[in-house]
Amino acid sequence: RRQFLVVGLGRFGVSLAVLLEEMGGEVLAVDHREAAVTEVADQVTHSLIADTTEERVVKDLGVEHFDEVVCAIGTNVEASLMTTLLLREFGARFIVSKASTELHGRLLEKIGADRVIYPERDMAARLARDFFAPPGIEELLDLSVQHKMFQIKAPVHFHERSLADLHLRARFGMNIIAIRRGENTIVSPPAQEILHDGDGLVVVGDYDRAQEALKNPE
Amino acid sequence: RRQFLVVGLGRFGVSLAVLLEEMGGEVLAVDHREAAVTEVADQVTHSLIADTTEERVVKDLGVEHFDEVVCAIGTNVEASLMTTLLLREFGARFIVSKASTELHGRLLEKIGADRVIYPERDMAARLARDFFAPPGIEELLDLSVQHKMFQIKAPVHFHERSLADLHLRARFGMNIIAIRRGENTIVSPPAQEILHDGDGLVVVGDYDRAQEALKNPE
Ligand SMILES: Nc1ncnc2c1ncn2[C@@H]1O[C@H](COP(=O)(O)OP(=O)(O)OP(=O)(O)O)[C@@H](O)[C@H]1O
Ligand SMILES: Nc1ncnc2c1ncn2[C@@H]1O[C@H](COP(=O)(O)OP(=O)(O)OP(=O)(O)O)[C@@H](O)[C@H]1O
Repeated sequence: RRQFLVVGLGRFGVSLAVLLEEMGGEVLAVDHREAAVTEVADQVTHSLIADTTEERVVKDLGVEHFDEVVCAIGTNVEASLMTTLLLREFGARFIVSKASTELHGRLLEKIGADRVIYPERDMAARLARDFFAPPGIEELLDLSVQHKMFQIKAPVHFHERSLADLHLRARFGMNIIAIRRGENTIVSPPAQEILHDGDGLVVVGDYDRAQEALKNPE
Repeated sequence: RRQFLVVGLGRFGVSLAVLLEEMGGEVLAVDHREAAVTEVADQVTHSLIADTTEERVVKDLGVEHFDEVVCAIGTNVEASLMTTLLLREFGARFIVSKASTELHGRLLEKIGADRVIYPERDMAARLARDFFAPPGIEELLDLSVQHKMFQIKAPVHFHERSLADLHLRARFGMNIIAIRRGENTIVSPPAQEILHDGDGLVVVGDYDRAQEALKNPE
């Protein structure tokens, strides 16, 4: 079984510790607040009340035995930095640390975190993208600066017509990656595939030209 | 310009308010802590120190004029619920509220939030998936239960060979959606495209069979 150490049991730390156990991992969850440890104790393999800014505590954790170590202390930047440094010094193989600000993140990288994550900033970016996505277009992934992957509902003027017949790539630069139809997903659909009402089209292309395709009944 | 109201200027609220302005929106940022408002005042169009659990305050905000309203109050569940209810009662068009736990989220839905978001839980899920993704495979998106989209580096036994020659779909069920080569991305590559050292392959398929393809030098 994969071994994980999660230090700091706030909203993020608790979600992570419980999820890693559910996925089959073995988790040691640590926090200096008794209430935080009691909340997860019956959902993880091991739990411990301890202050991870103390050298002796981190030394006794045996951090080198864990596949991944996560420092999920956020608001208390000093505790986050001290803990991350001690995890590095006592031989953790891979450290992921949560940062509250860009400056906090840069400090964590300097002292040896292998990966820094920003839950609030990333959610803000995703929400802002959703707000500005054009109507009718559900943003899925940025493949590159020019190529966005998104989903649209097949507009009425696509119904009962084949992909070949619609010439979507030539006319609108739209590459159809998959068709979502009810419970099924047809990946890399053949050119003669007929589109139906309710089909979700997973597309790689450009928003503006796709919006043209949505509007344009020939 | 799109109009946004962001209430609650913690890490998430601040990131969101600033980002929406950068993307061209007009933001009113509100918090009952003066320090929180001062931090963003010069990066948003409007800012206000006020307690949004007071009816008179929400009434005077004119919430019906905003395209989207976001309640980013997290730890203080009571303030989050009272604010969300008042936003709904005074005619907000679309309300997004942040939740700290599943129960908090269910309460927010009951009282009228149009969308509930969980930044910590979502980041925990993403990190747990990365930890359990097989080596050499970078998870990108779940297209459906059976179809994962992921990226692999073209292994050495793929170099200088064409996609047609490798028969990746027939042999390993791998649909090549795009090739990432340096600064360029080739979407829906033609069958005669030759793969080179350093190519990133964006694939839709199954992890186990893709791992077989990575190992198998014919
Ligand atoms: N020195 C320490 N040793 C162990 N645990 C600590 C220490 N300092 C803080 N913690 C714990 O880390 C957890 C998360 O810290 P904090 O609340 O500062 O971050 P947060 O970013 O607000 O969390 P989240 O956003 O995940 O709810 C808390 O449960 C806290 O008790
Ligand atoms: N009644 C209220 N009126 C206005 N602002 C409020 C009210 N109650 C709380 N806030 C503000 O909301 C902001 C975020 O709240 P809180 O710190 O409880 O959430 P959080 O989930 O920890 O935030 P984050 O994770 O984004 O840092 C704080 O800046 C706080 O001052």
